[in-house]
Amino acid sequence: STKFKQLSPAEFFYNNRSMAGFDNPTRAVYTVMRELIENSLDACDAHGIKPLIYVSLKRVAADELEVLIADNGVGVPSRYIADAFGRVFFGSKYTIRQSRGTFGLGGKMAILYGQLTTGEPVNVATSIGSDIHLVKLSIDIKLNQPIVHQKKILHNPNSYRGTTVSIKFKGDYVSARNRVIRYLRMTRIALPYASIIFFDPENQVFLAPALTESMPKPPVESKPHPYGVDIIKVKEMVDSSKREVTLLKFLQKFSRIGVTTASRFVTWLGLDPNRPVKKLSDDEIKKIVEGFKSFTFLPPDGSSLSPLGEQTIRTGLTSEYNPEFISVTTRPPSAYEGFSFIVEAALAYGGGINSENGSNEVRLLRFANKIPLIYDSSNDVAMKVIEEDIDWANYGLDPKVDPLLIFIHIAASKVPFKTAGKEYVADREEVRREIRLALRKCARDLKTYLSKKKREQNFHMR
Amino acid sequence: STKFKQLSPAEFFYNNRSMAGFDNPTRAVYTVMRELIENSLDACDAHGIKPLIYVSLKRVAADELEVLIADNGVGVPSRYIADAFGRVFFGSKYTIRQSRGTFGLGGKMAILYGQLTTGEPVNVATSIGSDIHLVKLSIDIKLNQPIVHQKKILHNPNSYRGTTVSIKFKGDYVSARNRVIRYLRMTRIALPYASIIFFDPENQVFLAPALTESMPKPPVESKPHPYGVDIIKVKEMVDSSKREVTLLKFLQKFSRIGVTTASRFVTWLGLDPNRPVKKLSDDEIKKIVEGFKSFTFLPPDGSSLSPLGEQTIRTGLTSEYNPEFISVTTRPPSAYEGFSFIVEAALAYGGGINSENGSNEVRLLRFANKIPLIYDSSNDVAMKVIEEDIDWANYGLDPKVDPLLIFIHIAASKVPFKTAGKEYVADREEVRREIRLALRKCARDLKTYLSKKKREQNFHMR
Ligand SMILES: Nc1ncnc2c1ncn2[C@@H]1O[C@H](COP(=O)(O)OP(=O)(O)OP(=O)(O)O)[C@@H](O)[C@H]1O
Ligand SMILES: Nc1ncnc2c1ncn2[C@@H]1O[C@H](COP(=O)(O)OP(=O)(O)OP(=O)(O)O)[C@@H](O)[C@H]1O
Ligand SMILES: [Mg+2]
Ligand SMILES: [Mg+2]
Repeated sequence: STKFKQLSPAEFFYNNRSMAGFDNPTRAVYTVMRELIENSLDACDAHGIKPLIYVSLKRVAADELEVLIADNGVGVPSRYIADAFGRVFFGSKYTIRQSRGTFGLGGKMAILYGQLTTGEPVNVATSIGSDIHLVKLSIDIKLNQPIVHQKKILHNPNSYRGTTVSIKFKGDYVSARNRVIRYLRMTRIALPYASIIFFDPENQVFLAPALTESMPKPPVESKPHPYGVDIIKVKEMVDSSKREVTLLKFLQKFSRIGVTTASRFVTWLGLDPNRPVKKLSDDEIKKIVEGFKSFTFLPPDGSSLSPLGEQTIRTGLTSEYNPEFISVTTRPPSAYEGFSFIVEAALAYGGGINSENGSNEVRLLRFANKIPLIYDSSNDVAMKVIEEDIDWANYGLDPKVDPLLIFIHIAASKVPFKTAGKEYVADREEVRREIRLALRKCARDLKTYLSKKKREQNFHMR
Repeated sequence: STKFKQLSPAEFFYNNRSMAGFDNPTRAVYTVMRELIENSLDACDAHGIKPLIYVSLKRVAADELEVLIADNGVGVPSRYIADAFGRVFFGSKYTIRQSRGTFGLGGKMAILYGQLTTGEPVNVATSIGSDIHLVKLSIDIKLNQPIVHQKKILHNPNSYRGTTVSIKFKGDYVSARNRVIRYLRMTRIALPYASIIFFDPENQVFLAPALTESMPKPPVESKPHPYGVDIIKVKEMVDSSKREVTLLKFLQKFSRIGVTTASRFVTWLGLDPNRPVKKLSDDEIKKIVEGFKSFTFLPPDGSSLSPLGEQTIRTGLTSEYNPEFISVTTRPPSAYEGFSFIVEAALAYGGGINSENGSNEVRLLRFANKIPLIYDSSNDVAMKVIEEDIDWANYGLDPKVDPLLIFIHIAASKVPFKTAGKEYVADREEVRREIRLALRKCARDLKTYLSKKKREQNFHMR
């Protein structure tokens, strides 16, 4: 007879760790590094702290590594430390605000991978400025909860604030090295205000001191934008509303809906503004959700987002590639499923970008929420736009042959990642459209530049 | 101050539905269809039932569809119906045995997608041969549990057995149609013993009656194979062992370890066979896991697997493509992480496969546990083998230019899928190696055939 069973979230990702970027011992090194670095960067720049991050990766046995990462971030409050590092789907980044973290999974997967390859617990030291808390823990997979092996509290006379995480795990650093370095170089492009120091197992140092003094101000949490919000979301918001809340009041829980817009929307839909929202029927909720898709609301205001900005993109591309010409386009904020996002695109041409690429492949540099994306580019929504939506010949360009580099950054309060390992971005229509519009604008600018350059060259030749 | 939160599994996949194959309204149609069909096929061929599956997809409003699927499978026992269809990470396929289902997620995602696009609950009718149970339910996302709207029990005078599921959801069938039909055609190649009838929204019928009378016998649950088992897995098995179980007895819980092999292994490791396994230290467990990787055990016996078999592959490829020549290779059973798997590969050449492909792309037909894989082939482990591991020139072949079709089937007690939508298989070293060896053998056979053919042609020309 058939055995039915319930799996915990930790069991699911332990069973299916390839989904989270732990496909093999080489990929595991990359994933452990990037998950820890992204946690440290979030702990800094989401709180207006200029990141100073130290990472060391040491060889402790034949195929065994130990990673140690130390940041100057905001720290973890003591009552949350064990769950933050020991419970899958537990985290602080489930808000409507741009951050690298989004799943409440990454740190736990790195710890879990250490546990399954070496049996060793993770060591965490953290402080929010008061006492320093040291915790040694492992993950109870069946129950999806932390097992605390040891706890210690230290006084903090210098008010140190930040987090240190140390994990022993098996992995192949030699095969992973190029990708790890590429990740760090790409991070440098996106984050000129961050200092990252990396000591690798061969005692090589990757030193990336901050290039700029100032930092963009952190994004702030926003309300959901009405565009693309679905029935489940609206029902959740109705459930969490007080009993007396009217439809008119309820609509103002959405971004860009003030009392005037709310009244116009309710009138347009033919509903009663004073109706208690908890009394709405399923059909009326469906009508509201349909209306959200077709009514013209102001677009999102972008305050929950943190784009790179044209200056950072130009500086980064120039320092890495020294191109002859760069066209940058920043799209206005858009939304999908109620989440706002901004696409920034650039085309870099010539200079240090040479066309004897040999491989006849598109040169594509992808970022999402300032995270470098290195794997699985062929299925990324950006690659679909490049290969299916842009008529490059129309601009006199061929991205597979010309000395051309394509740069895409998606800054979103939720990035529609296709994998739990954040390898690539899903083919979401609203996102695809914004990338398409951004690249067409960049291509037009590049075409203009190249025609002008050609005319000048022809002029000189006479 | 930072808000920490716990997400339920339903909330996680509701937030990140692109990961489960619900990227956009076109992909959603494909995913709903394939998740329901795979559930019905599992309910049949895992239980020795010749599948007879009826699927209809009707248009009920402008962009709203209703899918109805009816199978003659084993049915769902009444006490499990609500959780089977209403609780994420709940299912009957968490065993060491080949099945299409593996996550306890697919059916729930289809239901959830219907719920978020239409607000409608799912209707399920099922019987294991006694009463017929009708259940109308929706999913409580926050609590990850079913909300039963209505329940009914009907008498079953004809002992009907099987399951019917009906979901209303929004989707773009017109854009999805080609992929849905391709999925059905590929299913036909793999399952000559199944009858599938599909009525689409345009009143077209896809009729695929069974081509063969006999069915392969269902795979049986097996113990884990020692090769590749990790520390967490061993500790779990130790925890669930009775207190008096010795190390010698414990080792026999693994496939291919009888008392003789267990003694040899314990002696080789230098441990005491009579030691109560619960008294092993962490270091000793680690030593056992390391030993499992290097000790020579008999390979898995394949009884938990259900490969297609050379005959089915030849028949299927012949009926679809009528090639001039087919070479088929079936690798012996192998293992990773304790799970056994078999790779079957084929190269089909010429005949109905023409080389004016135009697109200069590899023709690759992928299956995993008899499931057709249609999306994201570029990152699939099979494509990595084809593009990086096989020196095609060595065999006088060029898969991008020649009239060549590459067929890969991975039959596994756990397929290392990279995505929750089962789009492609992760780059797992043991799996990559087996595909590589299988394709090299096929390539050698094809090379031999082509040389022989060329010699014969040269002979005739004299
Ligand atoms: N270095 C750090 N400094 C401060 N807080 C941290 C640090 N590392 C982890 N945390 C906290 O632990 C939580 C869980 O981290 P984890 O990486 O598991 O998930 P996440 O970052 O929220 O999402 P994702 O799975 O996308 O990475 C974070 O949300 C954050 O609150
Ligand atoms: N048509 C059906 N006939 C019999 N049992 C079914 C049927 N559909 C679903 N089930 C039962 O419901 C369970 C949950 O199905 P669901 O699709 O959510 O997960 P799964 O098939 O186990 O795994 P996966 O997420 O990989 O599809 C199944 O394990 C099976 O026991
Ligand atoms: Mg994280
Ligand atoms: Mg299923």
